[in-house]
Formats: sequence, C-alpha cells, structure tokens
Amino acid sequence: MDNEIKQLIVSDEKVAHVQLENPLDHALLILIKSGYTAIPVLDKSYRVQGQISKAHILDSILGIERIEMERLHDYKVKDVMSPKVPRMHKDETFGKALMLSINHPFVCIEDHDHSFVGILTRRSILALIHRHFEK
Amino acid sequence: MDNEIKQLIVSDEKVAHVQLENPLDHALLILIKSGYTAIPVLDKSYRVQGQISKAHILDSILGIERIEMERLHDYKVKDVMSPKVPRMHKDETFGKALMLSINHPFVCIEDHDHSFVGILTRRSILALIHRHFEK
Ligand SMILES: Nc1ncnc2c1ncn2[C@@H]1O[C@@H]2COP(=O)(O)O[C@H]3[C@@H](O)[C@H](n4cnc5c(N)ncnc54)O[C@@H]3COP(=O)(O)O[C@H]2[C@H]1O
Ligand SMILES: Nc1ncnc2c1ncn2[C@@H]1O[C@@H]2COP(=O)(O)O[C@H]3[C@@H](O)[C@H](n4cnc5c(N)ncnc54)O[C@@H]3COP(=O)(O)O[C@H]2[C@H]1O
Repeated sequence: MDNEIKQLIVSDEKVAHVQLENPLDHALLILIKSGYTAIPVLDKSYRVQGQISKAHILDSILGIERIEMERLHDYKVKDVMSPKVPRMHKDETFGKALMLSINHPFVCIEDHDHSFVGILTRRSILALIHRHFEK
Repeated sequence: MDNEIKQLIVSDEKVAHVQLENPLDHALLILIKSGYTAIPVLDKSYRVQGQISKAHILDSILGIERIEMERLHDYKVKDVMSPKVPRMHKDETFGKALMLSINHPFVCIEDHDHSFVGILTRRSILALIHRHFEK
C-alpha cells in the first residue's frame, strides 16, 4: 500500500476553496453551494493558510435570536477561519497520508515550493484500503 | 483485521442524537453545541430513522436575506432530515464497516431487534488500519 499518493489526490481545480481576503458572505455561498463541510483557504500566492466551515461563519456572527446576514459582508475569511489544517508534500508516503487522515477529513497536498496541489480525502484512502482488503 | 467491530463502536450514550418529533430549534442547538456535522435521528422505540445536519436545517429555512430563526420552532426534525443513513448489525464484520465507511462519515450500529447500539466512525476505522499498517 506504500505506493504513491499521487493518483489519490483531488486536484486543485476540482477543490472548492476561498481566499484569505474574501468577504464572509462569498465564503458562505461557496460552502452552501458546494455542500462541503469545510474547504481550504489559500493566499494570493496559492499557498494553503487554513480552512473554513459553515460552523466557523455561523459561530462568529450568531447574534442574539437572529443571524445578522447583512453583517457577513463586513468580515473577511481570515477573521474567522481556522489556521490549523493538515498538509503534506506530494512525494510523501501513503503511510503519512493515512496517519494524518485519522483526525482530519481531508489533508492539503503541497508542491516543493508550498503551492497548493490538491487534497487527499478520507474517502479516497478508505476506498484504496478496501480494494486491498478484498484481495 | 476481520475481528469484531464491537470494540470500535462509540456507544449510544456518547452519541449526540435527536428524535423525529423534536422541534428544529432544539436540533440546531444540539448540532451547534456538539460541534458535529451530522447526527443520528431516532424514533420513540430507539430505532434509527435517519440523520440530520446543520446544512439540512439551514437549507430548509433559508429565507431571502435572513434566516427566520423564529420559524425554526414550527418545524420538526422529521420534516427536514435525510432518511438515508448507513446501518449494520453489531455482529457483522470489519470488512462491511470498511466498505460502508468509504462513502459515509459514520455508520449506525443496530442490535438484533434493530435498536440503536452506537456508531462506527471513519476515525476509528482509520486508526485501526493505521495500527495494522505500522506493524
Ligand atoms: N458532493 C458529494 N458527492 C459525493 N460524496 C460526497 C459529496 N459531498 C460529501 N460527500 C461524502 O460525504 C463525506 C463528508 O463530506 P464533508 O463535506 O463533510 O467533508 C469533506 C469536505 O470538507 C472536503 N472535501 C472533499 N472534496 C472536496 C472538494 N472537491 N473541494 C473542497 N473540499 C472537499 O473533504 C472532506 C472529506 O471528504 P470525503 O470525500 O472523504 O468524504 C465525503 C464524501 O464521502
Ligand atoms: N469533538 C471532537 N473531538 C475530536 N475530534 C473531532 C470532534 N469533532 C469532530 N472531530 C473530528 O472531525 C471529524 C469530522 O467530524 P464531523 O462532525 O464532520 O463528522 C462526524 C459526526 O457527524 C459523527 N460523529 C462522530 N462522533 C459523534 C458523536 N459522539 N455523536 C454524534 N455524531 C458523531 O461522525 C462523523 C465522523 O466522525 P469522526 O470521528 O470519524 O471524524 C471526526 C473527528 O476526526
């Protein structure tokens, strides 16, 4: 199983993501439309800076009784996102990807210059293991 | 690896869950407080009927511009939940749990009379595989 992780990667153009400076109403729209729980946050030089989820956005602005939707535009992604997101290099082993996926639904994959290459999901790791398990 | 799944199960008293007839404001509170993306929905005889997530609740009442929080109490969990949730019997094999976890973050575990025993999470499956992988 210690083969390359390259063929498991969801490549960057298929990954829903936002930028640090995006307003929160834009980020909420991307999260709702994509249907994903959490997505990566990139900076202008295409490097991963963290992740953001619907829960982050809702927690940050949950006013008493009602969510003030009109305040969403005044905040930016970087104001509420989590800087903690697992990352690894595209040439590292499957064992490392497996270890990181224990506590994280997805792992960000980077190039030698730390630019974003894509993500590795628990689903793709479990599907590979199941194929080996059945043999 | 084809050992019992019993020691991997998160037992029912540790699983955040709601009932079919609970109002949606109660369900949203449980989801936000627990921090979980989706949780099981049980009926009065403690059988799994589906699952509900914050996205289900937000999608169902997302009015134009603002989420009408006061309407939440008028709906019930059964009105917006998803009836699709993977389930298996507590005596079934690890292979079946692995297969189901490919496309589902958690699997509901049932007894011989279909009563709820607990859930099996991707995390516990990945942790077990990693332990075997390292040997
Ligand atoms: N549109 C869809 N079609 C089919 N199945 C879907 C789906 N959306 C969600 N799922 C299923 O639900 C799991 C959990 O998704 P979630 O959005 O919570 O959590 C996701 C999401 O936060 C992130 N993710 C996955 N694909 C992504 C993408 N293309 N762009 C951005 N984030 C992604 O990685 C987490 C783990 O993904 P993973 O595939 O292991 O696990 C997914 C997948 O098995
Ligand atoms: N309070 C916490 N402490 C430590 N880690 C946490 C955590 N909350 C979430 N995580 C981490 O994030 C993963 C995704 O959680 P999520 O809530 O999207 O998705 C969860 C949630 O929908 C459900 N779940 C897990 N434990 C639950 C429980 N005690 N009650 C109800 N639902 C639970 O099963 C899904 C998969 O759980 P899994 O453990 O494989 O994977 C978890 C775990 O690795």
